[in-house]
Amino acid sequence: YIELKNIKKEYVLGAVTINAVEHCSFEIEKGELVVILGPSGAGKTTVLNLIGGMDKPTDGHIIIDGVRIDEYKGKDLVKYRRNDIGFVFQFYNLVHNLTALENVELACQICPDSLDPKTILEQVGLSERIDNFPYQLSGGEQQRVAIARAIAKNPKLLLCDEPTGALDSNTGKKILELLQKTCHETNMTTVLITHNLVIADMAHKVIKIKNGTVDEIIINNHP
Amino acid sequence: YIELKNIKKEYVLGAVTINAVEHCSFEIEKGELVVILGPSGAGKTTVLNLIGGMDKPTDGHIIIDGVRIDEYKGKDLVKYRRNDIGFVFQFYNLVHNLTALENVELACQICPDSLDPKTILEQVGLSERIDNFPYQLSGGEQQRVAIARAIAKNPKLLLCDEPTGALDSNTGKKILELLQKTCHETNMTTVLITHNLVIADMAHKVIKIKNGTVDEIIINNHP
Ligand SMILES: Nc1ncnc2c1ncn2[C@@H]1O[C@H](COP(=O)(O)OP(=O)(O)OP(=O)(O)O)[C@@H](O)[C@H]1O
Ligand SMILES: Nc1ncnc2c1ncn2[C@@H]1O[C@H](COP(=O)(O)OP(=O)(O)OP(=O)(O)O)[C@@H](O)[C@H]1O
Ligand SMILES: [Mg+2]
Ligand SMILES: [Mg+2]
Repeated sequence: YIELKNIKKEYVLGAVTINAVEHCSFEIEKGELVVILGPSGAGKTTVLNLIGGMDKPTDGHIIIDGVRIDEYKGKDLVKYRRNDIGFVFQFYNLVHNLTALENVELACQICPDSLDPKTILEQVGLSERIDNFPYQLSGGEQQRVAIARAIAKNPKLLLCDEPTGALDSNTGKKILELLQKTCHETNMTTVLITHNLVIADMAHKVIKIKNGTVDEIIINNHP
Repeated sequence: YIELKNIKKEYVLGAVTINAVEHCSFEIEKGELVVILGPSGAGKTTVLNLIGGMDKPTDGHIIIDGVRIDEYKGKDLVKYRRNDIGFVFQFYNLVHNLTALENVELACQICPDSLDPKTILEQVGLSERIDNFPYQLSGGEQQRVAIARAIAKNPKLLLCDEPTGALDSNTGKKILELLQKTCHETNMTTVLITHNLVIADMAHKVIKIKNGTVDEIIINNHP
C-alpha cells in the first residue's frame, strides 16, 4: 500500500545544505499499524510530512495505492490530503478561535465519509469540554482534540506525530487502544511516530530511523 | 523556599466554573529538584503558572523566599518574573522570527547574572544550528532551544513543563543531567512536570497531583 523508494530530502539554508533524509526506503501494508522510532532530529517528522503530501522529496519515489504521489500537483494533491489523510501534527495546529467541537467539525466537512464529531470527542474523554476553546484546555486535552479531528475524518491513512507525547501513560494507553480499534475495524493504515517503547510493542512493524535513513525494521507477528 | 498554602484556582466560563486546582499545599526547599506527576488535566501546568507568577490564584497564599508573590502587582511582578524565574513552557513559546541564538540572547539581555548563550546551546547539542529559525528545527530541537533559553538566565527558580516530552530517551537523559548539574552547581531550585517515571527517580521530591489537588508526596533521600 505505501512504498518509499530511495527517498532524499534536503533543506538548503544559504550556503549550508541539511540532509534531513537520504536513501530512505520501506514498505507498509494496508491496515497495518506501523511505528517510527528515532532520536531527536533523525528525520521522523520529515518522512511523515512526505508520506502525507505536506512536502515534496528532493529525490526518490513515494507510491501510495499504486500511484506516485510525489508527482501530484494542485487539485490532485489537495484531494489526496483532504480525502485520504488524517494528520495529527507534532504541535496540534488547532484553530484557536474555534471550539473543540468546531475544530473536529471543520475536518469532517471536507470529508465524504466522516464520523460523528461528538462521538469521537467522547471516545477521547472530552465530552465535558467540547464547547471550550484550545486556550481553555490543558496540553494533553488539546492533543486529544487534534487526535479526534484526525480520526473523525475516517481517513484511509492516519499519520500521527507523537500523538501521546503530552499524555500520562494511562491516558496515552486509552488513546492508543482507540487508534488500534479504529485501525482494525475500518482497515485504516496507521503510521505513528513515538519515543514511547511500550507503544512500539503494539505495532505490526517498527521502523527505526537514524541520521535520516532507515537503521532497522522489526516485524512483530503478534502485536 | 517555596510554600503553597491551600491554593485554589477556578476558571469561570459563562455559567460553568472549572476547579482547576483546590486545597493544594506543599513546600519545596532551596536547591531541590522536585518533580510534579499527574494525569492529563490534573492541574500541573496551572500550579506551575501560579508559582511562576504567570497567573493569580483564586484563593490561598504562595510564599517564595518569605514573600507573598500572589500579592505582587505591576513592577514587582515583572521584576520577579524577569530576574528570579526561568520558564520552559509546555509549548516552547519561541519567538519565530529570531534565530535559536537570538532567542537565548533575548532572555539573557533582561537578566543581570546570565550565562553565555552559545555555551548553553552547545551543552544542549545545538552548536551547529544556532543560526537557524524555529521553523527550520525539528520538534525536539526547538524544545532544546527553549531549555537553553531558561537555563541561560541563570535563574533562582527553574520551572519546566514537560521539558523532555518531544525528546527520545537518550537526548532526554542528557538534558536532565544538564539540569541536575546546573541545579547542584548554582543551588538553583528546579520544579519539573513530567510523565516520564524514570525522571521522577532523579528528583529529591515527587508531588503527585490528581483532580487539582495533592494526592501524594514522595521524598527521595538518594536521588
Ligand atoms: N484558561 C482556562 N480556562 C478554563 N479551563 C482551563 C484553563 N486552563 C486550564 N483549564 C482546565 O484546568 C484543568 C487543569 O489544566 P492544566 O493545564 O493545569 O492540566 P495539566 O495537568 O497540565 O494537564 P496536561 O498533562 O494535559 O498538560 C484542565 O481540566 C483544563 O481544562
Ligand atoms: N524547514 C527546515 N529547514 C531546515 N532544516 C530542517 C527543516 N525541517 C527540519 N529540518 C532538519 O531536518 C532534520 C530532521 O528533522 P525532523 O523534524 O524530521 O526530525 P524528527 O526526527 O522529527 O525530530 P524530533 O524527534 O526532534 O521531532 C533536523 O536536523 C532538522 O533540524
Ligand atoms: Mg518531529
Ligand atoms: Mg500541562
